[in-house]
Amino acid sequence: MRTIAVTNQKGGSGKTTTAVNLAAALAETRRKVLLIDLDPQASASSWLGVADGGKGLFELLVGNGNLVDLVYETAFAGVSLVPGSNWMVGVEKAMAGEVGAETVLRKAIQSLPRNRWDIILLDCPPSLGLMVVSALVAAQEVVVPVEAHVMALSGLANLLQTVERVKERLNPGLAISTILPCRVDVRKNLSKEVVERLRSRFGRLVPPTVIRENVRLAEAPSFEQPITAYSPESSGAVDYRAAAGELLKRGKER
Amino acid sequence: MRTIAVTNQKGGSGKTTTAVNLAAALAETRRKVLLIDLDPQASASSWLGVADGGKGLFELLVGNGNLVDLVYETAFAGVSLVPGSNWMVGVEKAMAGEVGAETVLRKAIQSLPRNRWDIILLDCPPSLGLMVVSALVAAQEVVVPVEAHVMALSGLANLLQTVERVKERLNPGLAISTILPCRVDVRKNLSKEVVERLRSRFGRLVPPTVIRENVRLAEAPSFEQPITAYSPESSGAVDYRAAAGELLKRGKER
Ligand SMILES: Nc1ncnc2c1ncn2[C@@H]1O[C@H](COP(=O)(O)OP(=O)(O)OP(=O)(O)O)[C@@H](O)[C@H]1O
Ligand SMILES: Nc1ncnc2c1ncn2[C@@H]1O[C@H](COP(=O)(O)OP(=O)(O)OP(=O)(O)O)[C@@H](O)[C@H]1O
Ligand SMILES: [Mg+2]
Ligand SMILES: [Mg+2]
Repeated sequence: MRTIAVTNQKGGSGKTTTAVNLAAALAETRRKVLLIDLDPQASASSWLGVADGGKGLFELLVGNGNLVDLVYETAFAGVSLVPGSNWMVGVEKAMAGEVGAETVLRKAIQSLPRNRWDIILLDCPPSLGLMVVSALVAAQEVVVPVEAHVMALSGLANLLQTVERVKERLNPGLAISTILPCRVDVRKNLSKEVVERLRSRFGRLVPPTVIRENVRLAEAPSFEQPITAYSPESSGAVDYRAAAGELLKRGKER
Repeated sequence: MRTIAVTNQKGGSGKTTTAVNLAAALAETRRKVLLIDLDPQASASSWLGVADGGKGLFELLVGNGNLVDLVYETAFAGVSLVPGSNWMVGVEKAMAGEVGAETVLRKAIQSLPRNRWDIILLDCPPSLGLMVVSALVAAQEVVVPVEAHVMALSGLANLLQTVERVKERLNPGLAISTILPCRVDVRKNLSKEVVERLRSRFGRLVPPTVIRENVRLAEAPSFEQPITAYSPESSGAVDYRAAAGELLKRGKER
């Protein structure tokens, strides 16, 4: 059971679009995927048809309840969901000063039935706070979606530092597996330059195929369908299937 | 001296691009503008050439120091900056449980010399936490940049509720002056549909001109120049000048 954190503190970098569509593309390969929505804004949850996730995940993260009881089976075969909700805004406050608050999620994930899911994806909010640190403590791998724009680059150092710190102090098995360029506009030099900079800085962490800008990906949420259901022939679907394939390959290598 | 909060908890909605380029466009009309960067990711500050804002704003927000001592004069006439920095991540924790923490910024702004600036713009992080509430308490007006995409719409109710609550309990003079559609791609139906939905929901809060997608706006940060300096003929510059003009008009009506 691989646990993968999808994270980048920069807003709008493509985290949710990546988490939802990777989940669907992986499910197409007959893997069973559990998506856990750690963002109080819960956009992954709405996308998968759960507009109000309720108090469950909040309760769990402050110490009560079982993760398996919070699982929804979505309309998409192989994609299960633990939804987020606005309640989660209160977790950081409720757990302020609580020893080991950042380990609660890991414990909950480790208590899941061993064979029910192959991959767990954690969709993170745009910050480096308790939700994100909890995801990094619980995961073995990190996928970092990066919008192919300049402003996206300056925060990466901070993110890498946070990953390093979690690795040193709380989770020695943690590693970044993928730096995923998103919203790449192949006609724009800026886009290509940013992807080049990412490749030269991160080498093979950047997969051969990137995620291109595709309006179908932006439309899909209002139809509450991942791209593989909404527009299976679109470049968005093609790119996320390629990204899923790459993720599976890298998983084998670890 | 008008104080304007530029806020939207959705990541990547165009807050920083709007704050920096409105500041520059307003300065072109000979107004004196002070931009205060309330985001620990400090992208507005890097854009205006201050990569490391230091501990000043953190210290101020936990109760020490004078705002006027933290002001940088940027390379752009009429645009002053109080930079953000990663130190500000610690403000919420340091002020947890502190009575009236959300009023510290307002007090600091009110202590500024009365005639040195005409407009104060507050660039906010993608959240509804202490920095954003402090901005809403300090401001008279709110500008809400909204990316012309579906996922941008669901968080608006939450934001409006927060504005209402601040208005009722802490700042009766607060009002949303502008809902600003950003990154509008005129060739995409999705973009046009989202703008239409915003117009039907918010009426004249949505200005006649919107901010179109323009790669020059995405390139400008790496040149550390607002769009008005980097590419004065671009649609990005045209649109932000129009938005600035609209903001000035609405200011007169209040
Ligand atoms: N490849 C793409 N093509 C077109 N639009 C995209 C693409 N990827 C993401 N988007 C759009 O960009 C916006 C931001 O994407 P998304 O919400 O997935 O980012 P995020 O990192 O999860 O944001 P947040 O920081 O708010 O959680 C959304 O409106 C989404 O529909
Ligand atoms: N009109 C536009 N045309 C092209 N690119 C744009 C436009 N507006 C914003 N961008 C780009 O979109 C991305 C997000 O914009 P920006 O950083 O201003 O949003 P934000 O709301 O401040 O994000 P955050 O939530 O992280 O603070 C940036 O890479 C920016 O360069
Ligand atoms: Mg998201
Ligand atoms: Mg910003």
